[in-house]
Amino acid sequence: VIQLEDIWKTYQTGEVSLTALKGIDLTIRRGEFAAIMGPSGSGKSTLMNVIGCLDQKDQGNYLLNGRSISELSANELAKIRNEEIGFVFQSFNLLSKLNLRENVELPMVYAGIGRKARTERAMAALDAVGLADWARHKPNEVSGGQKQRAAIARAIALKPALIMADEPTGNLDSKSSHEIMQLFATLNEEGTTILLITHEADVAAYARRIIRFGDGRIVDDPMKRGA
Amino acid sequence: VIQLEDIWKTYQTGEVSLTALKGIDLTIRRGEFAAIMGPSGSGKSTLMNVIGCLDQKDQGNYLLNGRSISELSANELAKIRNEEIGFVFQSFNLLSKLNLRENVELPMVYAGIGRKARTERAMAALDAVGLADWARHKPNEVSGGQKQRAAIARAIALKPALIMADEPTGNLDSKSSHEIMQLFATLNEEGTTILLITHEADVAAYARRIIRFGDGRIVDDPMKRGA
Ligand SMILES: Nc1ncnc2c1ncn2[C@@H]1O[C@H](COP(=O)(O)OP(=O)(O)OP(=O)(O)O)[C@@H](O)[C@H]1O
Ligand SMILES: Nc1ncnc2c1ncn2[C@@H]1O[C@H](COP(=O)(O)OP(=O)(O)OP(=O)(O)O)[C@@H](O)[C@H]1O
Ligand SMILES: [Mg+2]
Ligand SMILES: [Mg+2]
Repeated sequence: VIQLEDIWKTYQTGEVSLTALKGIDLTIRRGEFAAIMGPSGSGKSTLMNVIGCLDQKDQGNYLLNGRSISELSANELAKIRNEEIGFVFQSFNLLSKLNLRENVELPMVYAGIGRKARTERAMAALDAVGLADWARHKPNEVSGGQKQRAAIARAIALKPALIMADEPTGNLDSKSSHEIMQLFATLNEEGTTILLITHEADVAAYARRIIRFGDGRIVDDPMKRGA
Repeated sequence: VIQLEDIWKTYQTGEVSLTALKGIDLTIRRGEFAAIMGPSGSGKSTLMNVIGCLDQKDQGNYLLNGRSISELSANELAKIRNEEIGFVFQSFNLLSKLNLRENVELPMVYAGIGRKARTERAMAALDAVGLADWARHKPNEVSGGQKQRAAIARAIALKPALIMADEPTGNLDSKSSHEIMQLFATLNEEGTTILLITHEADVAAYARRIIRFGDGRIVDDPMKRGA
């Protein structure tokens, strides 16, 4: 369960400061399937980075499974980031010197999982996204959509409790997009919490809750409308 | 005018060989606005790289403005790549050490354009994609959709005769996507030839011709149907 209360974040670039998150209140319950939509530059990825413990908020409370993340040690945070949350980055973030299988295995290496188990899970994840035959290719030897699918495979291989996917179908044709969304729907039925950012309405349609973002704020949230 | 006759290309990865283009016949006339659609991994970016002289075909003829590109010197090829063709890459390819304005100016630096003219044109291009206020930000200090728009600005700043855009709206919300497509439509009215790869049907709708790709071949081309 994710609980954000009055979250603010400002970026400083030279003398320019830009407030990317302006008082975000958001609750995500276990097993939810939510999509975040909003204009380019409105703060969606920034919000994901704060939730995923990849970047720090300036102000406000963030409770993860009931515990304030400011109480967690650096080790506890790292463990959560790596084992509890599977992250599909908007720009994939694959390592160019490793092949696709090694890239998919990376979070499992950090989690201390043994080599045989890692390879089995990595190949299963690559197979789930249609990339089993490209396991030994490097990122610069595969297509844009294949890189995107490899990033998805890496996020799901460890079977994390929460998957955060930032524009996971931006480089995929509609058939591949639906295959990926079917995969997320199946994981969600098995109990995985899914939070995704997308600008495509038919991708957002797989979610049960669509949260709309605008200029650093949540401008619509079905869970908040009656309030 | 682009004329491709029986173009073949195979990638070798270790002992694995994959034929990405299997006998492509394609003609693009001056002033055309064409879109290429097809599944992930079907060879679209590979085709763009061959047309843009960024990668070599293994077999077949490629005539650019009536001249076979195998007759062109390395210098002539470089000049065409840099000044005649504006390329929006699927993975943007912005340089992380330069700010957005410097990134947009880069093709103009190679073309020998003076500093004052470059800066004017770069700021006009950034303004056209809504990024004038981010000119001094570096790529890692802007959002995914902003990076994509900076890559588009760089492709149009030199006013090239041909623009090739590989998934130019993959990271953009629908409002920004339509603004970018309006921009391309305007450039096309002014005489620029536009060839874009997209998997989004409402982006392809701006083109006058939709070429469908599948497994390394053209599987539908309105210009070829009567034949
Ligand atoms: N440098 C390379 N070395 C080996 N194989 C490659 C290389 N680049 C691409 N491929 C393979 O060639 C095929 C076509 O790739 P290409 O990038 O042209 O596809 P695409 O149609 O652009 O796909 P997408 O829609 O996913 O971007 C894919 O199967 C890919 O794995
Ligand atoms: N590291 C940074 N330094 C300075 N400003 C930043 C940084 N990262 C993002 N920004 C700015 O913060 C704002 C929000 O960025 P964010 O990446 O969260 O947007 P987004 O909603 O994900 O956009 P997109 O849909 O284009 O991916 C943007 O205006 C962006 O320029
Ligand atoms: Mg983003
Ligand atoms: Mg591609």
